[in-house]
Amino acid sequence: EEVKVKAITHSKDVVKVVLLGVPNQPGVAALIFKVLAEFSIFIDMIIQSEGRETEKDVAFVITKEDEGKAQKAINCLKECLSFREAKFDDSKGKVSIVGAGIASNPRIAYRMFDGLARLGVNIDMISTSNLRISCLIPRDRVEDSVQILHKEFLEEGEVVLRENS
Amino acid sequence: EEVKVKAITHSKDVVKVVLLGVPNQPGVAALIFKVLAEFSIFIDMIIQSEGRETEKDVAFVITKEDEGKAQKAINCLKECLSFREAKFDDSKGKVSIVGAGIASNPRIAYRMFDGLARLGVNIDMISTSNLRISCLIPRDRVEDSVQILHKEFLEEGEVVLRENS
Ligand SMILES: C[C@@H](O)[C@H](N)C(=O)O
Ligand SMILES: C[C@@H](O)[C@H](N)C(=O)O
Repeated sequence: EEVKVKAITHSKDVVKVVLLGVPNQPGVAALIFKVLAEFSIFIDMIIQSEGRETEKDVAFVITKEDEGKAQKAINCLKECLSFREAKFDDSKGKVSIVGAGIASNPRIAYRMFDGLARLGVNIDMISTSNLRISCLIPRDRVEDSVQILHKEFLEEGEVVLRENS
Repeated sequence: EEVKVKAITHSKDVVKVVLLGVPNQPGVAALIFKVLAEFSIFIDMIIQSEGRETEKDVAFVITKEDEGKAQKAINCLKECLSFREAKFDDSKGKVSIVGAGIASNPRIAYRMFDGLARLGVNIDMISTSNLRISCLIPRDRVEDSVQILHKEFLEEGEVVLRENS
């Protein structure tokens, strides 16, 4: 099955925000994104994983430009939602591989993760859809990660999309 | 900005697998997906979130058909990777909304999450890409969730894609 990676994209304009320990009950995610919408914050990558039985961590990525607004939004959220801590982390960047059906093939995921591993890059977060696998990694490793992924998947000389595409 | 949801998709053929407490160091994700690739397991939604300082939880979704193979793959992984626990959960289903640029607009995310909240549906996992927002929810709530999302986003009578699209 000829599943092909068509492009490698990256972004350094990334601030990871994590709300740690929100209650795991209906309506909580809606409340968080209602407040973010009221502050018109541009959102990239929403990730909620296993968490714990009664609590979850809700993570999302914003741009540096929106960091101030997001701090205000989180302060506003504190009034109506209990959570343990809100972490802002601007030490990360994002690299993605893009192509139809790539996320369903574990061999493609393995090749991406192995490329990063060979560079000693630690993967902080992973999120996929049927067209894309995205990883948050240390920002200062984005350039060499794009290069190794380019070698691994696009050596035939296909397209590398610029930042933020 | 006219960001439009074009379709609602869903799938009930979902088994969530979570490797809890894997070491947070380079090469671990590569090892996991190398083993999954060796057993030719079809993968949907890979999610790794904040986790803890030295440990992460790596979650992925497989089909029911591959559950036996995945159990064997995890047993094989135990030989070479330390983790606290491997959870298999086949009580979940997936609903997604699809449309260009929808994940970056917090208002769209809010409307999806609020639709599920109004039904009292608890969101177990969330994953997004620029084209899609996907939620894992209790499988027995998939039908009524698709209906409410259809009402919320597609009432103008646009496309609802069938299962597994
Ligand atoms: C947990 C796993 O993702 C690890 N951080 C890695 O880079 O492989
Ligand atoms: C944590 C949050 O996602 C919650 N489970 C909800 O449904 O809103």
